Order: sequence, then C-alpha cells, then structure tokens
Amino acid sequence: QKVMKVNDELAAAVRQELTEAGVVALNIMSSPGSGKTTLIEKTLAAIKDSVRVAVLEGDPETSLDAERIAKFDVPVTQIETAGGCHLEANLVKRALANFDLPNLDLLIIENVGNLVCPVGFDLGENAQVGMVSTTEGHDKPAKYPNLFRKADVIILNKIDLLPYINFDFEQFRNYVHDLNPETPLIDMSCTTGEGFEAWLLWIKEKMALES
Amino acid sequence: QKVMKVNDELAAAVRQELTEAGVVALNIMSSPGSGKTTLIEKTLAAIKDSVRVAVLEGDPETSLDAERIAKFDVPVTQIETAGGCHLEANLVKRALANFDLPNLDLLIIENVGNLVCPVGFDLGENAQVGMVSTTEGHDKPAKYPNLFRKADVIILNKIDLLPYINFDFEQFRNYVHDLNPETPLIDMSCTTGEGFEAWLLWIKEKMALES
Ligand SMILES: Nc1nc2c(ncn2[C@@H]2O[C@H](COP(=O)(O)OP(=O)(O)OP(=O)(O)O)[C@@H](O)[C@H]2O)c(=O)[nH]1
Ligand SMILES: Nc1nc2c(ncn2[C@@H]2O[C@H](COP(=O)(O)OP(=O)(O)OP(=O)(O)O)[C@@H](O)[C@H]2O)c(=O)[nH]1
Ligand SMILES: [Mg+2]
Ligand SMILES: [Mg+2]
Ligand SMILES: [Zn+2]
Ligand SMILES: [Zn+2]
Repeated sequence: QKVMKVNDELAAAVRQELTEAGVVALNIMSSPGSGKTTLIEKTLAAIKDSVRVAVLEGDPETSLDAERIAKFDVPVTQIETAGGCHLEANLVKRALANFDLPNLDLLIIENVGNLVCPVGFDLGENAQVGMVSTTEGHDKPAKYPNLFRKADVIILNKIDLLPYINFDFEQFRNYVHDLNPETPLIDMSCTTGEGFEAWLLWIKEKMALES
Repeated sequence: QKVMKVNDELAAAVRQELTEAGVVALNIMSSPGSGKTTLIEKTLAAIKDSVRVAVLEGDPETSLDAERIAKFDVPVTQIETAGGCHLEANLVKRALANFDLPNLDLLIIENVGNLVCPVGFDLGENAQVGMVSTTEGHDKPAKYPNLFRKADVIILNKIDLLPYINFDFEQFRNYVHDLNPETPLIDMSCTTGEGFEAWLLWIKEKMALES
C-alpha cells in the first residue's frame, strides 16, 4: 500500500526531529470515552512541574479535549481530522511546528477514539499506550486485537465501576496474555487514582530509556 | 471517490433484494462496548416468537458476538472484517446468500464498534440506529457527530450507571438536538430494561412503515 509507505517515511522524519530535540513521544489510543483525556489531565497535574510536557490532541471535530488540557498551562495543539478516524504522521509533522521542541521533554499524543485504525499508523512516537475501560466489556482484546498486540503498555481503566458491571477479569487477562504476554497491564481508575503510580513509574522508565 | 460509488451501487442492490423479499433491515452502530449485542439479545428474547428475525454480525476478529446470538435459535452470520473498521455493502450482499430472505421479516445488522466510519457506508438498510453509552461521556455527539447527525433513532444506553459517573444530561441532549433535532432519543438500560418498550415500539412502527 502506497499510503502506508508515505506515512512511514513521514513518521521516520518525525521520529528524527523528536530524537534530535531530545523529546520522548507517547501515542495514547482507545475507544471513544475510555478515559484518554482524563488520564492526561491527571498526568499533567502530577508531572508538569518536573517534566516539560506538551500535548497533541486528535479528534474528528471540536477542540473540546484541547480546551480541557489548556487549563493546565502546557502547550497544546488540537488536530481536527474532519471525520478522519485516526491520526497520521503528516498531521503530526505539521503540528510539531507549533511546539518549542528543544525545550520539551515529553510529547503526549491523544489519538482519535477508535480501537481499529490508529494503531496501524506510525506517528513517530517512542511508545504506544493502549487503553480500554471495564465498561466496554472483557472481550475487547479478542475482538479488536491489533491495539493489544502492539501496545507497549495496556491500561484497564474505570476499575471503580467494577462493582456495578459484570466484567470477567480472568478472561480479560487471558485474552491480553494470548496477544501480548510481555506487555505491562495496569489496572486503573482515573477517578480514585488506583494504579496511577504504576503509570507514572512506567513513564519515568520509558523517558530514561529513550533519552 | 470511486470506492463510495461502488459501495452505493451494491447497497442499492441489497436494498432491492431485501425490499422484494419484504425484509426490513436495521444497521446498529456505536463505539466498541456500548451494548449493541446486549440490545439485540434482549430484542430477540422479546420479539422472536412474533417476528421472523435474523442477525448479521460484523467484527474485526472472532465470532464471539454471533455465538451469543446463536443461543436464541435465530439465523445468524458473522462477518470478520480482518481488521476493517466498518462493514461495507459488498460484505452484506455476499452474506445475504446465507439467509432465507422470503421467510424473514427483520434483519438486524450489528456493525463494527466504531463511532466514525460505519455511518458513511450505506449497507442497504432501512434505518440507522445510533447507540452511545453514558460511560463514554456526554461529549461524544459533539466530537463524533456524523452518526448522531444521520441516525434515525439514538439510544443512550447504560443509564443504570448514572449514579456512579459524572454525565451531563442537559449538555448531551443539547449536543444531540443541535445535530439532529427530529430524531427520537431513547434513554435506556439493557440491564434494568428501562426504555426498552420505547425501542420495541420504534421497531414496530418502522416495520409497519417499510412494509
Ligand atoms: N468512573 C470512571 N469514569 C471515568 C474514569 N476515567 C474517565 N472517566 C469518565 O469517562 C468519560 C470519558 O472520559 P474522557 O477522558 O473524555 O475519555 P476519552 O478517551 O478522552 O474520550 P474521547 O477523546 O472522546 O475518545 C468522562 O465522563 C470521564 O469523567 C474512571 O477511571 N472511572
Ligand atoms: N451496566 C450496564 N452494562 C451494560 C448495559 N448494556 C450492555 N452492558 C455491558 O456492556 C458490555 C458490552 O456490551 P456488548 O453488548 O458486548 O457491547 P457491543 O456494543 O456489542 O460491543 P462490540 O460488539 O464489541 O462493539 C458488556 O459487559 C455488557 O454486559 C447496560 O445497559 N448497563
Ligand atoms: Mg479525549
Ligand atoms: Mg457486539
Ligand atoms: Zn481509520
Ligand atoms: Zn473505517
């Protein structure tokens, strides 16, 4: 496919630009509403005084997510894909011009909410973060496997809602293990803060590794 | 776009085949895990003795959803899109061969879980059913507007979870109204059965209208 070849070339250019500036980039992907923006909000509150961080938001329409992030006083750019169901490297490359890369340590990219396409498009990131919420059901890794196969870390969010839903933890873990036995799996609630320390630790280790 | 033209021609052929056989088709779309299969399970339990109904399932991988439906002893076919993020008319046309159309009244199509692409591909259906769950957040209609703009009925599912989440009902209704003021909006819980009667009534009216 010619499209993927062009995308991969642009992703390589993005990766080079970020590496030269010493910026580590994360690409966060999930279904719509799993909690990506909430995770980023909590992350910024925890690290923005010790890490120079910026956020790149991707959505089909509106800048609602960027407006939530702007409240944290960090550089943020909203990409509206005008109906596109995933971010691509050309959009990221163009958006990099909005950031002062040499004065950044971390770039968090929030992809369009979609469990299928986004994981197939390299954006030049250092790591792919896969997120899924308990309320979506325990069968998501089996039915939408690509993200779980490729993710460098998987977050199971909204565990505070477990008492009110029927979620088969065992089955979920088995599905994830079958697809990607090595990947760390963090059980989290962005509402109660459970699992959040493990996530911050994972970021720290990733940044140390990539620098 | 050539792809859409071909899809529309195939969708017209599907629509003709269904109309000649007297079958009404519904295309149910939502994010992953909003409750499409659960809605179909409850619907089959309620109507399968009075309506001759079949189900067409679409997923990237596995036949987990079709296996759930098979328990209701109705004709069901699983389409695995092998990573495709939406159903297309050619897949539906091929699958119709598996059904005894003249002896059916209703065909329920469950699309791939995705709030962006599926709504753009006509499958030959009589109506598009948009579904969203409270746990995804009240901003989905604004950020992923296409489905809400085009849907013939919109179901807000999982209202039983409202006491445990912060969901702005007013804002949600305003977003939906801005996009599609005419469309009926049904507040539902597939778990408690709230709103389910309104859904069955909508199906009945739709079938009467289309026959
Ligand atoms: N109960 C509960 N709700 C959560 C949690 N994390 C996020 N939410 C809620 O889930 C809804 C969606 O959260 P967002 O952060 O907007 O989700 P998102 O993945 O960024 O959504 P999109 O960008 O639209 O795809 C909001 O109502 C949040 O308050 C959690 O851990 N527990
Ligand atoms: N609390 C609550 N849970 C629900 C409701 N409806 C469905 N669920 C749960 O939500 C999860 C997902 O439901 P499914 O019916 O599999 O969702 P789906 O839209 O078919 O999912 P995909 O086909 O994978 O996109 C399951 O754990 C269901 O039990 C509801 O009204 N309330
Ligand atoms: Mg978001
Ligand atoms: Mg389903
Ligand atoms: Zn896509
Ligand atoms: Zn698609």
